[in-house]
Amino acid sequence: MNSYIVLGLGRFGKAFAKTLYNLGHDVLGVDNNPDVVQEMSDELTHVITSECSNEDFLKSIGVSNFDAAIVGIGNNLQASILTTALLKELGCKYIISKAQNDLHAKVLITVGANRVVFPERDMAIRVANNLASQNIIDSIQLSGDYSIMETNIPEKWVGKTITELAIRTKYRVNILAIKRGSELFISPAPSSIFMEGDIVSIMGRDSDLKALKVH
Amino acid sequence: MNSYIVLGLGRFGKAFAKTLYNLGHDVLGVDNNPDVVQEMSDELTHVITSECSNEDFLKSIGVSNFDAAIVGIGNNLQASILTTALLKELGCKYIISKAQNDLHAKVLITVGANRVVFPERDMAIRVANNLASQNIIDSIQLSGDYSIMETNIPEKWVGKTITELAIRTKYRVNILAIKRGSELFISPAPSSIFMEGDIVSIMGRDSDLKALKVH
Ligand SMILES: Nc1ncnc2c1ncn2[C@@H]1O[C@H](COP(=O)(O)OP(=O)(O)OP(=O)(O)O)[C@@H](O)[C@H]1O
Ligand SMILES: Nc1ncnc2c1ncn2[C@@H]1O[C@H](COP(=O)(O)OP(=O)(O)OP(=O)(O)O)[C@@H](O)[C@H]1O
Repeated sequence: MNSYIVLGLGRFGKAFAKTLYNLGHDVLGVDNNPDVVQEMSDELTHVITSECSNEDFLKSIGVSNFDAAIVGIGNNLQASILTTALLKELGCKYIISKAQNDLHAKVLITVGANRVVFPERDMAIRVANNLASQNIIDSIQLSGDYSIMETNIPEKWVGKTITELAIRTKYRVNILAIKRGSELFISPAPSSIFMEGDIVSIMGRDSDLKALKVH
Repeated sequence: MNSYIVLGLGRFGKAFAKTLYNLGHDVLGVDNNPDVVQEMSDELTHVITSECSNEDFLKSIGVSNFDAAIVGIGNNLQASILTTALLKELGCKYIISKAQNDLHAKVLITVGANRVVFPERDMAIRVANNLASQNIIDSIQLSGDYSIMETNIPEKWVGKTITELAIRTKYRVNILAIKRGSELFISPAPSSIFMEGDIVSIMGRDSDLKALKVH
């Protein structure tokens, strides 16, 4: 069981705090709006009403004792940046900050955020792509250097089965789906035969995906 | 090439509109804040300054001619709901609305939204889960009734290879990764032998994933 502090309980901060709490961790929530604090008082381990960018306040709660701090202050860029900087200065181990835009994100990282997130922008991009194009898979967040790519199949795959081509062994990629015209075959059987014009959605290391494209 | 209208150009609406525009579609942006309109004026096909929930205005732009409308008004629940309702009434084909919370979402759907999105909440849940637990894959949005599940392997898989078990053919699921202690094998080779305690990340139809769990 870890312990976290969430500063700023807007839509993002609130959901973040509740998720961590429901996973069984200790969560301290902070917000300068007493109504927000009141509403969240039974939903977290502890909720405090305070200005987040106040150095004395942050010192008094021992921010270096938390496993991570989440800065969910969105519209007040100054408070968001100042809070992040103070957390870093006071020895906070890991800081995630919500960013308004790229410039704000750059500054947050400069002053010590370990990770910045763009919830509105990222979901908008994903939903917009899904709406306007025929992607097999909306989006995927994979660890490290793995990703998913959609590509036309190499000519020499036409007429052969997945098993025959020994794709996983030879190319070290995983075929997630085959798109054939307007039809979609997710998790195709190994006996599936590729046809001219097929598009595949494959997952693998970036280097292996690149190698496949030039075949 | 489609044509879209985005009402409310906050962080979400702005990113949505730009994504559609950059995909080559016609995008009309609307916001009642002239500074926002000014800032976006070269980024979309056309940007107008107007109150979005105004019926005469919506009538004048012929909302039924757009392929879809996106309501990116967040904090003003009344305007968000009214705009969505008017779009529906005036024959808009497809409406996506940003929701503040579950109750707001229910109302939006009742008045005609085809889809509601919770950017802040959804990303918070995803990042929080990623932070506080050891998920192999952050999250994945798949079409229809496919999903990804992490589960302990059935006892009878221990000591056998993926090929031997004919997993894709027999269970109709795709093994995306094997988690062994703190090690992670993404896109494992078909010759991989399962060991006691292994956790697998598998993708398949919800019904097939369920069937696997009870084995
Ligand atoms: N300086 C501050 N000190 C403490 N709390 C703050 C401070 N600034 C903002 N907050 C709180 O943080 C929360 C989020 O702030 P705000 O609404 O400005 O951002 P937002 O990005 O629109 O949030 P979200 O999109 O997550 O709803 C609010 O509940 C607000 O009261
Ligand atoms: N009734 C309205 N008519 C036109 N534009 C509006 C209306 N209400 C809000 N807007 C605009 O919509 C945009 C988003 O509104 P708001 O900032 O309240 O929501 P938000 O959910 O915090 O946005 P985001 O999180 O996407 O930044 C703003 O640019 C605002 O000027």
